[in-house]
Amino acid sequence: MIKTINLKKTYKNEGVEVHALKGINLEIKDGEMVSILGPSGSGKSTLLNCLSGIDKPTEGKVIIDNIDITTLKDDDLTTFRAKNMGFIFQFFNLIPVLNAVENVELPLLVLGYNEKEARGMAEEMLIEVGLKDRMKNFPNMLSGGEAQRVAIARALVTKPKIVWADEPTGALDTKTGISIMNLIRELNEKNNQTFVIVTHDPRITEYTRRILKMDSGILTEHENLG
Amino acid sequence: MIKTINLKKTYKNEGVEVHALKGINLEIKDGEMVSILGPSGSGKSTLLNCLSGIDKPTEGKVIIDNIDITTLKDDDLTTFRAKNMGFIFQFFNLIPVLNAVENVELPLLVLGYNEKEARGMAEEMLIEVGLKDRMKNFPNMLSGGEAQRVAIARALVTKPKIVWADEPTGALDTKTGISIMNLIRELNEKNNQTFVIVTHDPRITEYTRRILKMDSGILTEHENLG
Ligand SMILES: Nc1ncnc2c1ncn2[C@@H]1O[C@H](COP(=O)(O)OP(=O)(O)OP(=O)(O)O)[C@@H](O)[C@H]1O
Ligand SMILES: Nc1ncnc2c1ncn2[C@@H]1O[C@H](COP(=O)(O)OP(=O)(O)OP(=O)(O)O)[C@@H](O)[C@H]1O
Ligand SMILES: [Mg+2]
Ligand SMILES: [Mg+2]
Repeated sequence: MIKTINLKKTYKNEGVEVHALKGINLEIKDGEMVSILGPSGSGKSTLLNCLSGIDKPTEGKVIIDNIDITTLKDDDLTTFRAKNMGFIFQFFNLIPVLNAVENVELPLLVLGYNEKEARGMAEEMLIEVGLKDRMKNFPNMLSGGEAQRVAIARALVTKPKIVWADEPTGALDTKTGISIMNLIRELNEKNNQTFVIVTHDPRITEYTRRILKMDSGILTEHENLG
Repeated sequence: MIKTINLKKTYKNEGVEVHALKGINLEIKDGEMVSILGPSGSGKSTLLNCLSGIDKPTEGKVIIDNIDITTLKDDDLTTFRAKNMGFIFQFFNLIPVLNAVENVELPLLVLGYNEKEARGMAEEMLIEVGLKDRMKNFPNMLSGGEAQRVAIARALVTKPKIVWADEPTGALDTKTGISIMNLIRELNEKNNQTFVIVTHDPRITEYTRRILKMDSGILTEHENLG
């Protein structure tokens, strides 16, 4: 269970303050699929960064399975994230000196899997996202959509309890995007994984039972099929 | 007028060859608005990189206003590009140590405009794309869609004859995307600028009179309203 209490984030830049999150109170149950829509600059990525512990909020709490992650020490937060979360960044953040399969197996090596096992699981996930023939390519030898699919495979390969996805199909054509969303829905149903998906694409919201709307740092429930 | 003759591009990676462009013959008239659709990895970005001279083709010619740009020396190609072209990259390529307005005024300074003029024109273009309040932000202090709009402003600010746009609205919500496409259409009608737009979004193709389809390195005409 994910719960936020009065979550705020303010950026200060040359004396100007931007209130990116203005007090978010949100609850997400285990195994839920939730999408977040909202205009450019409305605070969606900021929210995901605070929910996942990648960034620290200015005020408020983020409680995941009764642990307030905003109070964890850096090391404990990193371990908690590695064990429980996958993150698909808006612009992928692949490691340029590692090839596709090495990028995907890295989170498994961090969790202590042996090389052979990690390589097998990484290859399997890259095949699932349609990249069987690109495993040895480095990020600068991949198309935009291929790089995004490597980032998706990396986030899913450890079968994390929670996956934060920031526009996971933004660089994909409709057909490839649908195949990714079908994979996500399958993992949600099979492993009861929670998915929180930021998107601009109304077709993506059809895969989630709840739709939240972000507007200038304020989050409202838009639709809840329960 | 843009014309290609048997344009080919082959990438070699660890002995494996990828034929990204398999012989493209294309003609685009001055002032045309053309969109290019196609699945992830089909060769769209590779085509734009070769058309604009950012990358060299393996074979074939790219002729723009009777000049074969594939035979130009590097300095002449850079000057030709600075004078005649704007490029909206798929992942923006903003200069991290320059803020938004500095990124946008740079192509003007390269063309010899004085600081005061360049600053004025850059500010005007940033206002056009809805970033009046983000001019002093550095790229790492912008949201994904804001960064994309800075990249759009930079490509348009010199009013180039030809603009190559690689998924110009990929990181934008529907409303912001429409306002950008309206700006592009206005510039096309007012200044007779040519736009070649790669996109995954079928709504974007409604702004162009020609739609091309890329599939595994082969380009076909999909629709031509002439
Ligand atoms: N530097 C490179 N080395 C090897 N292969 C490459 C390189 N750059 C691109 N490729 C391959 O060439 C093919 C075409 O890539 P391109 O970037 O043109 O695709 P695209 O149509 O723009 O795709 P997307 O919609 O995902 O951005 C891809 O399959 C990609 O793996
Ligand atoms: N490091 C920063 N410093 C200053 N302002 C920032 C910083 N990061 C983000 N912002 C501002 O906070 C606001 C929210 O940004 P955020 O990245 O969360 O938007 P978003 O909803 O993800 O937008 P997009 O759909 O364009 O990706 C933006 O207006 C942005 O300018
Ligand atoms: Mg964002
Ligand atoms: Mg591309």
